[in-house]
Amino acid sequence: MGKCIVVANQKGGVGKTTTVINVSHYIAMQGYKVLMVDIDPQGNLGSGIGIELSQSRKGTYEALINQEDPNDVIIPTKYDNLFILPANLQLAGAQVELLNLEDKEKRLKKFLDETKDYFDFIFIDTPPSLGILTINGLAAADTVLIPLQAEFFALEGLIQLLKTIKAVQKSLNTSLKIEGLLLTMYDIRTKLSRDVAEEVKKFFKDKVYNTFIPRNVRLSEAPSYGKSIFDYDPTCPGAIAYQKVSEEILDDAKRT
Amino acid sequence: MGKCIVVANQKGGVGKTTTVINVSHYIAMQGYKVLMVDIDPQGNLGSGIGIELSQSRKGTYEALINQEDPNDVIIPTKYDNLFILPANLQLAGAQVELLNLEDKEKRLKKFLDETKDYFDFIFIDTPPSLGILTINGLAAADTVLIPLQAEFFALEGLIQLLKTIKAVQKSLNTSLKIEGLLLTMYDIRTKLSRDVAEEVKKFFKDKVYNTFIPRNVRLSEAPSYGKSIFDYDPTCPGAIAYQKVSEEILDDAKRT
Ligand SMILES: Nc1ncnc2c1ncn2[C@@H]1O[C@H](COP(=O)(O)OP(=O)(O)OP(=O)(O)O)[C@@H](O)[C@H]1O
Ligand SMILES: Nc1ncnc2c1ncn2[C@@H]1O[C@H](COP(=O)(O)OP(=O)(O)OP(=O)(O)O)[C@@H](O)[C@H]1O
Ligand SMILES: [Mg+2]
Ligand SMILES: [Mg+2]
Repeated sequence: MGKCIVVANQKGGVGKTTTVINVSHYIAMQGYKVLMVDIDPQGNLGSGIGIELSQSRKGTYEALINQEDPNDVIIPTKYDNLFILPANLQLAGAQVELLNLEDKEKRLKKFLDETKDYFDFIFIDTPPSLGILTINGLAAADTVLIPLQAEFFALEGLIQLLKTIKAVQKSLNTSLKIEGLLLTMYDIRTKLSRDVAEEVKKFFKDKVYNTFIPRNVRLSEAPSYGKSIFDYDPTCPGAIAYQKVSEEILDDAKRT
Repeated sequence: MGKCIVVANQKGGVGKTTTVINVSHYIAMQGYKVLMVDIDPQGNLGSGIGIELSQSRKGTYEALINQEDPNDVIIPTKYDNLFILPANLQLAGAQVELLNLEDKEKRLKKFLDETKDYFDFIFIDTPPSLGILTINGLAAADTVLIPLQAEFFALEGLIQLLKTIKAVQKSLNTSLKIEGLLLTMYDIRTKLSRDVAEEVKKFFKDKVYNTFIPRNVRLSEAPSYGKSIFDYDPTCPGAIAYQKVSEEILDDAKRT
């Protein structure tokens, strides 16, 4: 299949990394070869599954700046079928260095195109910004999955994100589509969550996943043990929800 | 007093904006003249008190790039004594434009120095990154207040933030001090919150505020009405906590 999905939202802390870790692992557990790409200098994607942010290990920086051989930078994780292109400390510098390169928005696409015969799915985790790193993610992907925290500031940021996606569709990636909008950190006790959900569904009816990810402390505990939720607590509400979303994503991938 | 406090943490969604709005308003309610500075292109600071992110209004972009007269960009808010230098849509472009300017890290400092006779307190809200905008905030401030979500990823990011603060202290702002670490979104039901709090207190004993901000949905509802928590629900746990923290900040300011 070789489907590449970028998980993006410039609002901070909406569950991008948590979504990439858990959806990727679930899909890997079904037997698919999955690559997770960390294009966020914070390096939470790796540390969330026990791979420390490092200065000495090659990673996304080398992939972008040196166009490194994928075999020299992609590493396996502790989970079968699940691989990662980890961030490293140098990646923070890439944001400036990239601006001087000719094909600056397409460096990640160039790198990932060499891996698409091997991986069934590629998930790209992005930083909370609409800068050159996120643009590389949007330019490289087939679709963009938007995690949306069911709160006011996150809803506000959606407009800016959609403008950016449109701009990328026009000039860098005409085939980029929206994979879906995923409501995250949904608090079933609050009216605010419901109001935000209704607002989003008004504009994006069939694009919003039926499943929403509830606020569930197990999801924030799991990374402190370097585990996905399916390893840490496979029966908790967060795991059930991420399983359902992953199955929706698999169904969508099979249909296209 | 003219004390300038930058609120910074490159981890997304840890409560930077929520802290600036509520601490600023509380201090303004005590009769002090307070300026809030939005150096985050997302513009949540303004929108959280009902000032829409605009393309036509002058704001932080003009202050940084054109060194605009403060009288032409700072605006009053609906609350007495509380003023704002709002972000605008152009600010996203500033991140690149600034890199070409000579004194690129000190543009905000230059602008704010002209206002320090008028304001008793200046609070700077920063984006979730350690880029040139946040650096401007760190270079302009007397102290840095670090909101710290009581969860794993946020704790990880602290190390990188402290390195950046050290670097700024060395080369750009030798008098920069840490105002304090504020635990936010603390969930009193979870062991995770307690574990993170203990970890932080081990390293920063006297720097961690006694008050922590509990997870309280009223704090996330207030901005959707364009209100501070003291306007929206002054007796809820979130308001009580922000009141106590603001009083700690006032005490610290009086002692120095
Ligand atoms: N459904 C959930 N319930 C409870 N906690 C969650 C949930 N999803 C994520 N978290 C926690 O919330 C915090 C923010 O999530 P996460 O880091 O995945 O967001 P992000 O969008 O990747 O943030 P950033 O913008 O900084 O990259 C983390 O501490 C995470 O463990
Ligand atoms: N103590 C709290 N309890 C409940 N919700 C909160 C609390 N503090 C902040 N929030 C909500 O959590 C979300 C993130 O908070 P906020 O936007 O202030 O963080 P931030 O650090 O400024 O994020 P960013 O990195 O994107 O600028 C917002 O929707 C906000 O309304
Ligand atoms: Mg993340
Ligand atoms: Mg903010």
